[in-house]
Amino acid sequence: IVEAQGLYKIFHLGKTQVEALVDITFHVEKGEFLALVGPSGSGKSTLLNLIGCIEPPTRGTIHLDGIDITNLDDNSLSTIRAERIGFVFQNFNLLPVLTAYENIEYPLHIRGMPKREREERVKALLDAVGLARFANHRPAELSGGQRQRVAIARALAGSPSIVLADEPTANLDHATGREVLKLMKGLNRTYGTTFIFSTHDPQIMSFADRVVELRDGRIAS
Amino acid sequence: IVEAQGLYKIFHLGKTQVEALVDITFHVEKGEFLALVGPSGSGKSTLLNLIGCIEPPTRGTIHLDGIDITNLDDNSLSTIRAERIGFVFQNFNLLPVLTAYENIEYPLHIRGMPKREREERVKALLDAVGLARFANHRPAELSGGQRQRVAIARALAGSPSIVLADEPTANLDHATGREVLKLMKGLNRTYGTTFIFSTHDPQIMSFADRVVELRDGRIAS
Ligand SMILES: Nc1ncnc2c1ncn2[C@@H]1O[C@H](COP(=O)(O)OP(=O)(O)OP(=O)(O)O)[C@@H](O)[C@H]1O
Ligand SMILES: Nc1ncnc2c1ncn2[C@@H]1O[C@H](COP(=O)(O)OP(=O)(O)OP(=O)(O)O)[C@@H](O)[C@H]1O
Ligand SMILES: [Mg+2]
Ligand SMILES: [Mg+2]
Repeated sequence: IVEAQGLYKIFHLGKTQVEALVDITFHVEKGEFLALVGPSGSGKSTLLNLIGCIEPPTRGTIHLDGIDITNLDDNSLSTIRAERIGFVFQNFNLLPVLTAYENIEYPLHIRGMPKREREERVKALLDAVGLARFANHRPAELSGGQRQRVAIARALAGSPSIVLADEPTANLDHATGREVLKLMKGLNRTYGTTFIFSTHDPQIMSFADRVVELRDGRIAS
Repeated sequence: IVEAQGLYKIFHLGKTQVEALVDITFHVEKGEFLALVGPSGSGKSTLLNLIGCIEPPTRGTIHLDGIDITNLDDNSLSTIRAERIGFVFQNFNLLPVLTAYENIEYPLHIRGMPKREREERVKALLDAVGLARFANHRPAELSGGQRQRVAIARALAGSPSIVLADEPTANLDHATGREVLKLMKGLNRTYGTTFIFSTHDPQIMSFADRVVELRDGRIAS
């Protein structure tokens, strides 16, 4: 479902350049539950952003679901994202004016899901992440870990074929983090949703079928 | 250095109320290295915000460095914060238009530290958190863990008497997290700086002299 060949991502900063990803060749099978690990600054978020059509590569090619996304224009990229990818950002990135409920409902609303079906789905997701009682809190009225869980529920809402989650449990206590991973793995086993998540936590890594390690922008394993 | 008696923090949300902190009585000695732990939503960030003069309590009293901060006006509170407290927020909260260097320099600039002395101090701090080469990156040009480390360096810059750090290692790999804790503990042992940090990581907890546990807004241990 993901095919990356010789990917490079180079950021330019004044006269210097940062080689965030170097010669990444990387394959993910449909239905895999994959952990991306590596030290701070090793390129995990950058790789997830490239797979998630958020940033274009500097060199190399990348295919998602059989589509060559390397040189697509912004409109096509955002369509692909909206239809196929669920994304959890490292800083959660919820809409501050919407409640937890509305943030999770938003992707379903965009897809034209009927109201009663949306309501059922959002409530099921709030339950699954343990936030039923916090449905009408806005992000500023939630703890860090609660916001992270809303972001996860939102990424899962539209039943995307691939979920990219950037450190989805960084702000969660261990028990809640395990609950989230079980939820994600359950969806993977039941519906075949592909998951790629980055983490620094060995306990969370242990849920993965496969672990890919990055170091200084290269694949280390 | 911190004296909390019968502290309550109640948030009102429409008709419902959230009891984020309930009857907290809590003492921290000068020079302690204390970890605050507990499940997601248990009140850690709220307690740190109260100690850090960011939010007023709903009931109860709180003294910081011998000063009763319970009912102070906003101006007095922000003066106390600027002079005595170094704060690392759960979402880092760096100034996006400033570079890493300038973000760390900012509190020293405000205090009127002379330029050459500032330069020495900022460089030493960038080194200490492993970001010497990233001095002129802006937050958007840094990884999540790198931003967190800039926030830590900034909190330590003005040599405050108390540092409050909300999950300072949540976005760091274990090796980098340990480096940060050793830096913090070194300052604590050398200069007597009081540290109160929240964490979900047992490895990070183990650096603390004392661990205070919150559960549902109450002290559990
Ligand atoms: N402005 C607010 N309005 C309403 N409720 C709030 C507000 N801020 C926090 N809360 C609630 O208060 C409780 C405690 O929040 P707090 O952020 O202190 O938790 P925490 O222990 O830091 O959790 P985490 O580990 O997830 O960061 C949570 O249930 C949260 O939903
Ligand atoms: N817009 C940018 N401009 C310049 N450099 C950047 C930019 N974005 C990221 N970088 C650099 O690219 C490298 C990889 O960043 P990335 O965010 O992918 O790391 P990461 O593995 O997610 O780290 P962490 O675990 O700390 O989140 C870092 O050294 C970072 O400073
Ligand atoms: Mg990252
Ligand atoms: Mg918190």
